[in-house]
Amino acid sequence: MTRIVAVTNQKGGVGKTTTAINLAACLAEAGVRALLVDLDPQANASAGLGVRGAEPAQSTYGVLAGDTSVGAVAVPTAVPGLDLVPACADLAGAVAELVNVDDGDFALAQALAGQLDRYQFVFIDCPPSLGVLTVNALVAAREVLIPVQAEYFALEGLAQLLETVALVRQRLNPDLRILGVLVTMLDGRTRIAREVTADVREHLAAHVFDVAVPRNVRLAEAPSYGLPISRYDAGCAGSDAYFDLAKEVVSRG
Amino acid sequence: MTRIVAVTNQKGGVGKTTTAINLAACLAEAGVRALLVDLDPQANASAGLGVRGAEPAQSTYGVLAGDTSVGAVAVPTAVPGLDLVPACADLAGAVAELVNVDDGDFALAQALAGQLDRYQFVFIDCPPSLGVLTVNALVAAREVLIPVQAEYFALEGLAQLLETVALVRQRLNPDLRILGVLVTMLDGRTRIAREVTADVREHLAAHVFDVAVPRNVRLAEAPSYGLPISRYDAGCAGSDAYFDLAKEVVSRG
Ligand SMILES: Nc1ncnc2c1ncn2[C@@H]1O[C@H](COP(=O)(O)OP(=O)(O)OP(=O)(O)O)[C@@H](O)[C@H]1O
Ligand SMILES: Nc1ncnc2c1ncn2[C@@H]1O[C@H](COP(=O)(O)OP(=O)(O)OP(=O)(O)O)[C@@H](O)[C@H]1O
Ligand SMILES: [Mg+2]
Ligand SMILES: [Mg+2]
Repeated sequence: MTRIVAVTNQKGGVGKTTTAINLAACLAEAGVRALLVDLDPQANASAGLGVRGAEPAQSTYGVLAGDTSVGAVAVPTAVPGLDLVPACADLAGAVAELVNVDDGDFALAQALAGQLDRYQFVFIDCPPSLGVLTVNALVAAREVLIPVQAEYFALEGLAQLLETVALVRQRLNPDLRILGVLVTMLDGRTRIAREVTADVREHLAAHVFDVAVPRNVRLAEAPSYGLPISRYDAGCAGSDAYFDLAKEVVSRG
Repeated sequence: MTRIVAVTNQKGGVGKTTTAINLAACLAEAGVRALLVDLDPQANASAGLGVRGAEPAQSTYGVLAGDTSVGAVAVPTAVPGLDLVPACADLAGAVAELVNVDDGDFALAQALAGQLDRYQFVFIDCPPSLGVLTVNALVAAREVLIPVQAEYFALEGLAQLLETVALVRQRLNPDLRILGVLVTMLDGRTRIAREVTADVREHLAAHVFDVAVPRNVRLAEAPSYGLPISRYDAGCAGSDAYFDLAKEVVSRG
């Protein structure tokens, strides 16, 4: 059964896109067939894999609107075995449309149904909000991966997010479970990072992945070359962390 | 005339809240009467100034709904001269309500009209999206301050944001002008930061503030004490940068 993972946190800039790209890539490097669905109108996951300027009909927008299928729009990436459904800015327009239809929360789930046999893993990169696009991802997914930056503001929003996940499980998607909470951009030298990490591990215990992703400038450089870290600098600390994460994700299957 | 500044960028985690809090605080420390309006359902600007758990009726939500006024809900902060209109999570619910009314884009402008005589500056902290809350801020404001992180993804969204600002000026608010673009979290040692900063200065030239805010852990620590940087560590590089920014903002009046 295809594992469908929503990568989400309404707090901005916590490493959702970086995690979605590099986790999917590390799994593909290990021979797993993976798909990355870019559900953010900013289209950072698309740009980070070198795919720019997708036409609405050839993007997640077209898939959500029911005009086209995953099979027709998924494109290959720099990593054999990793495909991408690119986003475009028009996706922001989909929000107004989905809010006004009856089962607007199910658009992505319906669009993905029966389309995923070729993939063992699907990752959905979400925008920084708890709006209709993120709800669509939580309805279509069976698992949720929550990146958390080891900083004060990032901790604030966690309770709101976990509440939203619980609501979606109750009302829309009973299969939804938390795959894990990932501490990102960890600078172990700072007191605030150590305090927040300890807080997260205390409150969320078993959910928190053993691996934490260190702050590593190579992860910030890679997307400007359209490459995941495994193809940009496979020996760096950032790459090691995402390979370790891939192993933990597989073991939590 | 009260200067109303929307602090916005749909890219997440670029320093919108940190800039809104500390710029408003530095102006207030210099004797300017300032108001900070928290328009983000995450309510980070509120928590960062030590204000938590505001009731919907005593928050930006109540003001947008027309149930109450700025004068009735604005609370003092750790800095004399700086007031805050706190946010609450219910603000996310306002989005669905505002989208469906005719002049939903003007709710904040109407709510602020005639309420601001006591203030020389009003700053509006926006969520990481280009949705109805951010449009409300752009309609209510006369100026836009755009924080940009010196990283690749942050550059991507700038064109989309400038387009949105131009659209709002054309259709909803002819007075809207760009106050400036602020480079944030600058780690001058990294190549990507130097490249992105050079790019931003080349494309946006006169808009870019002379001052850039360095990456400085004290800025990340201060909100966990409910204090702006001027009250947490007035001697640090982060504080110096925001005092310099305050001077530049005043000179661009
Ligand atoms: N471990 C890391 N070390 C250094 N930089 C990182 C790391 N992870 C992410 N970054 C950088 O930090 C910034 C924010 O990361 P990213 O864009 O992945 O977050 P996001 O949660 O997807 O943001 P948004 O909320 O806008 O969607 C990016 O510029 C990215 O390159
Ligand atoms: N100059 C800086 N140096 C170090 N840390 C910073 C700096 N500016 C902001 N931060 C930290 O970086 C994180 C992101 O900043 P902030 O929350 O202000 O961004 P934002 O754009 O408001 O995010 P969102 O998109 O979620 O609203 C926070 O944890 C903040 O404390
Ligand atoms: Mg992202
Ligand atoms: Mg913010």
